[in-house]
Amino acid sequence: MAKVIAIVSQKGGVGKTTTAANLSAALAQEGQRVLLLEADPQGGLGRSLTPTEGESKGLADVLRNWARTEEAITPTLVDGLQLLPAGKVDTQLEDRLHEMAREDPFVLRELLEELRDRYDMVIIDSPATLGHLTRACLAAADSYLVPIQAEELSYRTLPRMLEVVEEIRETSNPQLECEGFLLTMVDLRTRVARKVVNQLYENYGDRIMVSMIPRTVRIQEMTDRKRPLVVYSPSSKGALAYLEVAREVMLHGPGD
Amino acid sequence: MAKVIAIVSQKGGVGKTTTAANLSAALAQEGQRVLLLEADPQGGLGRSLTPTEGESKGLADVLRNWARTEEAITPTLVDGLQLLPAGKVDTQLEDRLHEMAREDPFVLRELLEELRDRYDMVIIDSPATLGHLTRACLAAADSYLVPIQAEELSYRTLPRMLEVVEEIRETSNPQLECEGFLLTMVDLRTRVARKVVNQLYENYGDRIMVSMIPRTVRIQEMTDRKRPLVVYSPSSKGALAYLEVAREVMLHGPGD
Ligand SMILES: Nc1ncnc2c1ncn2[C@@H]1O[C@H](COP(=O)(O)OP(=O)(O)OP(=O)(O)O)[C@@H](O)[C@H]1O
Ligand SMILES: Nc1ncnc2c1ncn2[C@@H]1O[C@H](COP(=O)(O)OP(=O)(O)OP(=O)(O)O)[C@@H](O)[C@H]1O
Ligand SMILES: [Mg+2]
Ligand SMILES: [Mg+2]
Repeated sequence: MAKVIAIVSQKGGVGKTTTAANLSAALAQEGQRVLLLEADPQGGLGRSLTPTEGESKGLADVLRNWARTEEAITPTLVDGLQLLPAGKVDTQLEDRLHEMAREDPFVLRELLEELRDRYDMVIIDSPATLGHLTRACLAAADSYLVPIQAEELSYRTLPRMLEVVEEIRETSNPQLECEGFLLTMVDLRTRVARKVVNQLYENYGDRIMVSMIPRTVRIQEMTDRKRPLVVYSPSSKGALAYLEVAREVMLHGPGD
Repeated sequence: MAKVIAIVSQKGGVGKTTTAANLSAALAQEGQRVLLLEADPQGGLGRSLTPTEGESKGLADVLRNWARTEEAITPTLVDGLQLLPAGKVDTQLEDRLHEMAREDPFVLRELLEELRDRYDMVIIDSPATLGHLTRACLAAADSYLVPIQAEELSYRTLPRMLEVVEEIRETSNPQLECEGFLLTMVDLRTRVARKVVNQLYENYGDRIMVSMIPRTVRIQEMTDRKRPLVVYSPSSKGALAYLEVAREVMLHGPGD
C-alpha cells in the first residue's frame, strides 16, 4: 500500500513543484517505487520532466474518461519514478477540473485507489490555492507536507492552511496527518529570515522538519535538464538536503 | 480618469503583491492619487499595509452588497495611497467571489467606474491563476503588467498568459494593452538567469520594461513595517528600481 503525500501551500512560489520533483526523485534513489501526480494544471512538472512538452495524455484526460490511467502515466529519466502529468489544460478545462473536484471531493482518492498497490510512495503537487482541487489532494492523502519560505507573507498563510486541513479531517479524511513544514530557499544571513524562523519554531516547533533546503540557484536548471537537481547534481548541498527529507519521510513510516 | 493597471501572473511567488505595493507607493510619492485594489483573496496586502489585520470590510463585502465602497477603502501609512483590501475571506467566500466573477466578468470594471474620477491610478493585485477573478481584473484594466522571474518555470507561463489576454481582448476589453513585463528578483550572476533573460529579449523584446528589480531581501520587511520598501528605505537599490518603474508607467501615459 503506497503512502500518499500531498505537497500543499496556498502561497505562490514557495517551492511546491521543486519539492515534489526532488523529493520523489530522492525517494526513488532510495529504492522506493514512486508515482509523482501533477494535480496543479499550471504546474510545469510535465514540461520539466518529460520530452513531450505537455502534449501527451494527463490527469485531465483520465478524469474526463478520455484516457485510462495507464495511458497517462509516463516514465521519467529517473529510475523508479513515474509521472502522471496534468496534461494539456486550457481555461475551460481548468474550470472543469475545479468543478469535478467540487462535485466529488474524492475524485483523486478514487483514482489513486487502483494504483496504490503498484507504488511505495505517491507524491502530489498541488496548485497555489485552497480551492476544491487542493482539497481533493488533501482528501486523497495520508499526510501533507507544507513548503515554507522564511519570510512573513509565507508564514502568515499557515493558520488558514491548518483550518482547511481541519475541515478536510472532519469532512472527508480523518486519517490525514502532518508530514511536516519544510523550510525552503533558506538564507539565514538576513534578519527577516531569522525572525520568521524563530516565530516558526515558537509556534509550530513540533511540525517543522529537521531538514532545511538552502537557497541554491542550481535547482532551477531542472526544466533545462529534464530531471531534478538530486539527479543531475547529487552531491550538491540542495540535493543532499532533499535526500535528507526523503530519509525523514521514510522514517515517519508508511501509510496505514 | 484614473488609469487602471492589473498586476498579473499565474505563476506563484514572482512578486505580484510586492510590485503592486511598491509601484503604487512610488506613484503616490510622484504625486499621483493612487488606489490599490487587492483582488487576490489570499494576497496579504491588507495584512501588510493596515493595522487592522484583515478585520475591516473589504472587496468581498462590497461585492456582496454588505458594505459601500467608501466604507471598505482605507488610508495607508503612505500619503496619497489608499487601499481597498480583499477583506476577511474564508473558503466559501472565496468560492463565491470566483462564482461572481464567472457570472459577471465586468464585476470589477463596474466597481471601478464609480471611483475612476477620484484617483489618477488604480493598481490591482490579482491571484496566481488565470481563473475568473484574474480575468475580471483584466476586463477592468487599461493595461496589464506581468512580473517575471529570470527562471524557466516563470518564463514558460508567458504564452498561456498572452492567450488569455487575447481572449479578454476579444470578449470583454478590446482596449487592454500591455504595460510591460517586469523582471523581478534579478540576479544575473547565474547562468540560468542570463539564459532566460536572453530568451525573454529574443521573444518579447518590445514588451520588457526598461527597469529591472534586483533581488533584495530588505523588500521582505514590508509586512513588519506596515509600508513598502520605497517608503521605509527610499534610497535602497530596490526602492530606486520601483521608482524607475513608476516613472516608466507615467511616461506611457494615462488611460483613455
Ligand atoms: N531551494 C531553492 N533555491 C533557489 N531557488 C529555488 C529553490 N526552490 C525553488 N526554487 C525556485 O523558486 C521558484 C518557485 O519554485 P516552485 O515553482 O517550485 O514553487 P511553487 O510553490 O510550486 O510555485 P507555484 O505557486 O507557482 O506552484 C522556481 O523558479 C524554483 O526554481
Ligand atoms: N526583489 C525582490 N527581492 C527579494 N525578495 C523579493 C523581491 N520581490 C518579492 N520578494 C519576495 O518574494 C516572495 C514572493 O513575492 P510576492 O508575494 O510579492 O509574489 P506574488 O507573485 O504576489 O505571490 P503569490 O503568487 O502568492 O500571490 C515574498 O516573500 C517577497 O517578499
Ligand atoms: Mg508549483
Ligand atoms: Mg501575491
